[in-house]
Amino acid sequence: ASKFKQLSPAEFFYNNRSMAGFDNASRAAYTVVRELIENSLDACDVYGIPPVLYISIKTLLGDDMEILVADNGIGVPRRHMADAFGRVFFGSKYYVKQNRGTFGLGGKMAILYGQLTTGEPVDVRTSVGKDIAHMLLNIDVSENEPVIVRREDERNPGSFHGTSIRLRFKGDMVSARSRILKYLRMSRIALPYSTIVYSDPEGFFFFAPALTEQQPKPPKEAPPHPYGVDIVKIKEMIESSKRGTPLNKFLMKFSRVGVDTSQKFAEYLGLDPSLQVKRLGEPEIKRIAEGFRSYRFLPPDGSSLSPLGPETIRTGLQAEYSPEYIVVETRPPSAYEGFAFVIEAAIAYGGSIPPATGQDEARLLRFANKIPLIYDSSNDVAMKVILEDVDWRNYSLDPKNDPLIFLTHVVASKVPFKTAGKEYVADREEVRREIRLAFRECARQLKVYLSRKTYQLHEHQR
Amino acid sequence: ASKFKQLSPAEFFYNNRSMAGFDNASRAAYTVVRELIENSLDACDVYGIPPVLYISIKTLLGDDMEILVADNGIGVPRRHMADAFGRVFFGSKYYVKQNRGTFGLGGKMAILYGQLTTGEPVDVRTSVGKDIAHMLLNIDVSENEPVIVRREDERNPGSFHGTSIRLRFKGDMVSARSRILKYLRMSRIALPYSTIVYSDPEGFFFFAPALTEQQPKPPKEAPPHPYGVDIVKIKEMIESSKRGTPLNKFLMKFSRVGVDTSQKFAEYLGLDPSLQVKRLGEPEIKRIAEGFRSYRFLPPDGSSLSPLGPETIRTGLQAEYSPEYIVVETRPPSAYEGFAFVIEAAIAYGGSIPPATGQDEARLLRFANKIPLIYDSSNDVAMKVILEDVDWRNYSLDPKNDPLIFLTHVVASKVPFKTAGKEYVADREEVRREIRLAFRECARQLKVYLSRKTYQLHEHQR
Ligand SMILES: Nc1ncnc2c1ncn2[C@@H]1O[C@H](COP(=O)(O)OP(=O)(O)OP(=O)(O)O)[C@@H](O)[C@H]1O
Ligand SMILES: Nc1ncnc2c1ncn2[C@@H]1O[C@H](COP(=O)(O)OP(=O)(O)OP(=O)(O)O)[C@@H](O)[C@H]1O
Ligand SMILES: [Mg+2]
Ligand SMILES: [Mg+2]
Repeated sequence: ASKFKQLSPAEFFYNNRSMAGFDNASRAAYTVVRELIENSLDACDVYGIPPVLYISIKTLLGDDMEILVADNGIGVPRRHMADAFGRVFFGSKYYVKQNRGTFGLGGKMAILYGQLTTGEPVDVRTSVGKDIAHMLLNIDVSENEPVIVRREDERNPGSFHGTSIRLRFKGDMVSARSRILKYLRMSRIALPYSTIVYSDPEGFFFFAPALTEQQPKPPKEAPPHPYGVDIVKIKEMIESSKRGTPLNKFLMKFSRVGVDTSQKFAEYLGLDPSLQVKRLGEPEIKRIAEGFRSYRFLPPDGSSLSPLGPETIRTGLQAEYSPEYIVVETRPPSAYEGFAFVIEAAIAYGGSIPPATGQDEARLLRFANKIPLIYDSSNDVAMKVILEDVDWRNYSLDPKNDPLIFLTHVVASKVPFKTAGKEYVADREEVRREIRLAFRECARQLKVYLSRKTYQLHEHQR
Repeated sequence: ASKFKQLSPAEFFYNNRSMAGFDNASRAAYTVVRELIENSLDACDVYGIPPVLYISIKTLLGDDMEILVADNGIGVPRRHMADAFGRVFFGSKYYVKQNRGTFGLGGKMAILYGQLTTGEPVDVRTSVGKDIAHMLLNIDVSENEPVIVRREDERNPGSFHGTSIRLRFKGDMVSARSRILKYLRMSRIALPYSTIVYSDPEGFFFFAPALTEQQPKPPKEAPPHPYGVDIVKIKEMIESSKRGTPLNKFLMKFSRVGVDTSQKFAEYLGLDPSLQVKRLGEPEIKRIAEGFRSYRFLPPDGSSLSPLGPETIRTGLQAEYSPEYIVVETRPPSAYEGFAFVIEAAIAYGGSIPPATGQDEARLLRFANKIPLIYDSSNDVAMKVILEDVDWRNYSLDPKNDPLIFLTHVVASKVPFKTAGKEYVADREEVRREIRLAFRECARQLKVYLSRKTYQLHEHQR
């Protein structure tokens, strides 16, 4: 007879921690560091606070490490603190807004990994500006709840706001270190406005903003765009609408659907705009979902998103590679499943960039919502575009042999990550198409530059 | 202010369906078919029932497809039926036993995908041999519960046992078809004892067992092996032990730990074997976890696992490729995180196998618990072993140019999949090491064969 059971979310990811980036001791160490840094960055720049982060990793006796990550972010309200750090699928980033975090999982996985390798509880201090809440906690895996081992409040005379988290874990820092440093170097491109101090048993890494650096506008919460919104989501939105809401009012909950558009769209569907949405039947709801795919709505409004911008990308690539030439392309906003997204792409050529050795796939720097992606590049949708979708010979370019560095940044109110460890972006049609168009435009501009340069060289030689 | 929220497991995978293999319309169609087939196969061969499966995919009006999968498996008990098909993280495969299923998610994702693309409920009939339970159901995503749209019982005069599931969905079957057929062809290697009838809008695929085919022994539930069991799992096992359980009795819950070994291990830890486990403190529990990594226990007992066996692998490779020579290696059982596993590996050479074209990574057929893995091979731990861990020149072999086909089968009470869509196996140290040893042995045997063949050729030419 089969034994049926209900698993808790914590138990699922405890059982399947490879999915969340804890495949082995080296990748686990990297993921612990990444998840804590991204939580701190979200607590800052998503709220318009210039980030200041301190990260220190020490070796303790035996092979335990201790990581401390401290930030000047908005902090966690005391009533949510234990759940924020101790309950899987609990978080503040489930709204339609650009964040690094998206799953309500990462911080908990780091804490759980520390707990399963050392038995030690995590030590968290956080404040929104009032008293500092200080807790030691563990995660009860089968119940998916925090277990508060100790709690105390501390005075906060300076009204400091921010969070500091201290975690013990066992991991292979020696082999993770080069990737952590690569993550930090790539972060210099993505975060010219932040201060990050990192120290580990082998040394230091530090960067701080230029005095002229402008804090980018924080992302805003955005209503879903109609394109790609499916039947399940439509029904959920109908469920949460007030009783008596007419169809035209309901349609105006979507991004870029105003009075006119909602009227026209209702006519397009052959539905009366004054129909109460809570009274719509299955066939009408289906018709709306199909209309959401076929009707030409105004494109999404990119103002809710916070891209890097061409200036930042150029500055970063220049500093890192001293190329001879850089092309940057920012696509207009697009959408999938109702989520707005923007693709930024760049190609850097020549200068101090060495020729590719012919065996690399292509040298590609990948970012998603400002997170540097380092693992599993061959599966990333951007690499598939470079290797399969663009015929580089049309532009006299060879990604595997020329001195080229490629860069992509997927900016979205929800990035379609393929793994819970955020290793790479899934092969989503709408995203792949936008990356393809961006790289073709970059390639075209680079070809123009190179042929002009060749022409000038010939002119010069006469 | 941040808006905190608790997400249901269904909501998490609805939001992040790329992780579960629903990246785009083509992959989604493949995953629907795969998840339903694997549920049917588990319901049969894990219970010693020779599988008979019928799979039919029809196009309906518009671009809806309808899939029907019917099996002669053990069926689902009526009291669990709605949850089995309607509640994420509910399933019967969470025990330490080899199954294709492992997450309590796949069937629900297929059903949810049908629901979000067509709005239609799934239609399931199942029986354990008594009345046939028949339900139409949807999934309430925010609550993670089934919504039974209609239910009725039907007479079962023949005491039939089995399940049939009918699902409507939109997907790109045209582009998924070749991969589904590849999955079925690879299944012929893994399932010589089963009958599978498949029909889709383009045609048929059918295989049936040879009359002499022996049903392999079904896998057995196994206690965890101590190697790699961590602090969290030890505490859970202590929690579920009876009050007053002494340490030596507790240790004997682990695979291959008998009276002698538990005594010796307790002494190795410097702990009194009669200590009550529920009274052990943090330091003692830590010491046990560390001992579980360092002490030389007897290796896992492979009898709970159900591998393919060298005969089956040879027969399958011979039928598919008509090679000149096949080497098969089965590693002795090993363990990670307490889970026993066995690696089967094979290399087929020459005959009708064409030379590799120099641009493929390596032609590798991958199986995990008899599931054919088709996507994302470059990230799979087995591909990493072939491309990074084995120096093929030592064996005068070139995977990228010679007429070689590689095969791996990871057989485990829990396969460390990297994705919820089971696309590839994670880079787990213990698994990587075993695959490496298996392929080195295969390479060594193939080299012996080829040098003997060369020698005989020279002898002949004199
Ligand atoms: N340093 C921090 N400062 C402020 N809030 C934090 C901090 N770290 C965690 N949090 C809060 O705890 C919540 C849970 O964090 P966790 O990393 O588990 O999930 P997430 O960041 O929402 O998503 P993801 O799993 O994608 O990282 C966050 O949503 C945030 O509200
Ligand atoms: N055809 C079937 N015959 C018998 N039982 C079934 C069948 N399909 C599903 N079930 C039952 O429903 C449960 C849930 O199936 P589901 O596919 O969601 O998860 P799983 O198979 O346990 O794990 P995974 O997510 O890895 O596939 C199974 O554990 C099994 O008990
Ligand atoms: Mg996070
Ligand atoms: Mg299943």
